[in-house]
Amino acid sequence: AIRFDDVSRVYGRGRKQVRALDGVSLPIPAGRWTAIMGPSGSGKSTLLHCAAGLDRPTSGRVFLGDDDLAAFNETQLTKLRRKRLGFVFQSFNLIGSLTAEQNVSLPLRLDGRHIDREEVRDALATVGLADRAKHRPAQLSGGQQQRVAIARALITRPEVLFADEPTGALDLRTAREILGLLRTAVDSLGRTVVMVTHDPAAASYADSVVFLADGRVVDQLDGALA
Amino acid sequence: AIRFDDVSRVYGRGRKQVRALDGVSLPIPAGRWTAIMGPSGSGKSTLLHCAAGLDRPTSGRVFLGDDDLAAFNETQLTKLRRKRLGFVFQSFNLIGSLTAEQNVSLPLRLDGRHIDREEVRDALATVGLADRAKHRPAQLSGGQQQRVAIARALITRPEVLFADEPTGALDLRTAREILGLLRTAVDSLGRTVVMVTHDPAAASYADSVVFLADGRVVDQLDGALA
Ligand SMILES: Nc1ncnc2c1ncn2[C@@H]1O[C@H](COP(=O)(O)OP(=O)(O)OP(=O)(O)O)[C@@H](O)[C@H]1O
Ligand SMILES: Nc1ncnc2c1ncn2[C@@H]1O[C@H](COP(=O)(O)OP(=O)(O)OP(=O)(O)O)[C@@H](O)[C@H]1O
Ligand SMILES: [Mg+2]
Ligand SMILES: [Mg+2]
Repeated sequence: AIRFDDVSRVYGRGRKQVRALDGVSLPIPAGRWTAIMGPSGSGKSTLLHCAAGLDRPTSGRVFLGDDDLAAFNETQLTKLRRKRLGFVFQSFNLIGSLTAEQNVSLPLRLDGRHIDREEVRDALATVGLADRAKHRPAQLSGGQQQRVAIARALITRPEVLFADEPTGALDLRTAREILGLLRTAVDSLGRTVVMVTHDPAAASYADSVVFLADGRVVDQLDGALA
Repeated sequence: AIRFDDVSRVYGRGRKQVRALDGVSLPIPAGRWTAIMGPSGSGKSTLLHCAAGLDRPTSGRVFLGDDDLAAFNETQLTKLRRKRLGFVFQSFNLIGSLTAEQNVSLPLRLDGRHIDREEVRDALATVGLADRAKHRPAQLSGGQQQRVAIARALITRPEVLFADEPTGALDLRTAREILGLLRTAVDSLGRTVVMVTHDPAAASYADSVVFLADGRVVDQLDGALA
């Protein structure tokens, strides 16, 4: 499980100061799917980055299980992320010079694991891109790039998957397929999913929904929204 | 008005060949709002790029008014775009080293026009970012970056606005504000809008909706969808 304990994240000083997170305390249970919603600029991506150790809070603490992330140095955080976490970035962050197949196998390579070509091909097939393995990101549409990013985040079978608007570039039907994939990961494999979305249909797949506004948790809904 | 006359756009050869557009013939009327929907990878962005002269079709012709875009060289196409067209890219394409304000005034600068600071500030205020004029794209959230891209495309008061999923990174309320802005541009200023979207709520703002699948026009709906 993940726990936020009075976390703030502040940028700049004086007049230009921006409080992306403003005293967030929040438990995110393991083995369940939590959705995070809120207006543009309300701190959703910042929350996800702090939860995954990609960004350090200005004050407060983030716990992954019993571990306080502040106790880890950069190298330990990177190792922890490679072993236990998966991340789908809002802007995909694919490597332009690598093919779709190479992008998907990158987390395995970085973690020093064996790369099973069959497994990588299956991951691409699961997101509907079996025939695009050899294409680079620039040769793929926006939604196809997003699906490569999703396959890359799932390839290491992470305990916790963080996904920042993972269906933002997808049509309704493709989005449903991806959301069904995540639902199976939670229900039959016991994974934890933390998903930022502004799409109520996507949020309806989650077990609970947290609402942010101006960097604060303003509401929480449990049980299916649908 | 814009007209597609049996336009195809093909990438690669042999086994790796991809037909992004496959014989598209389509009138897009002036002074109205046309939405384009379709599955991920169906050719929506490619259609928009060909319509705006950012990409050349493999076969067939694209007309802007009475002009066949094939008759223009690169320099003439660039001039035409700067004077008459606005484009909101699916991946925003903001310049990372420029502030939000500088990004918005860039099209004016490129077209050799006078830059009125007040007008640029107003454009940012219209999209809810008056207080972020001095921030660079990396300091803005995904939705904020998208709104800067929208303000940039509107600043030159273009005859035709092409927008590739302009509300893809926005929450419902912010999206409605932006869509209302475009509706006003069409209704009271007589502009033409061509918008790619996979969001039925966004498509309901349009006057008609064209559906693509595998690079072909498969359906068209006229009148409000709502
Ligand atoms: N340079 C390229 N080389 C090969 N294929 C390409 C290239 N650019 C685009 N394509 C392919 O052309 C097809 C249409 O792409 P396009 O970007 O127009 O799709 P789209 O409808 O906008 O999809 P999305 O909703 O995912 O953004 C896709 O299958 C895409 O992979
Ligand atoms: N480096 C930075 N400097 C200043 N402000 C920043 C920086 N990075 C993020 N911010 C601000 O922090 C706030 C929260 O950003 P965040 O990316 O978490 O929003 P978000 O909820 O994900 O929004 P969206 O739905 O638009 O993606 C925003 O106002 C953003 O502009
Ligand atoms: Mg975000
Ligand atoms: Mg596209």
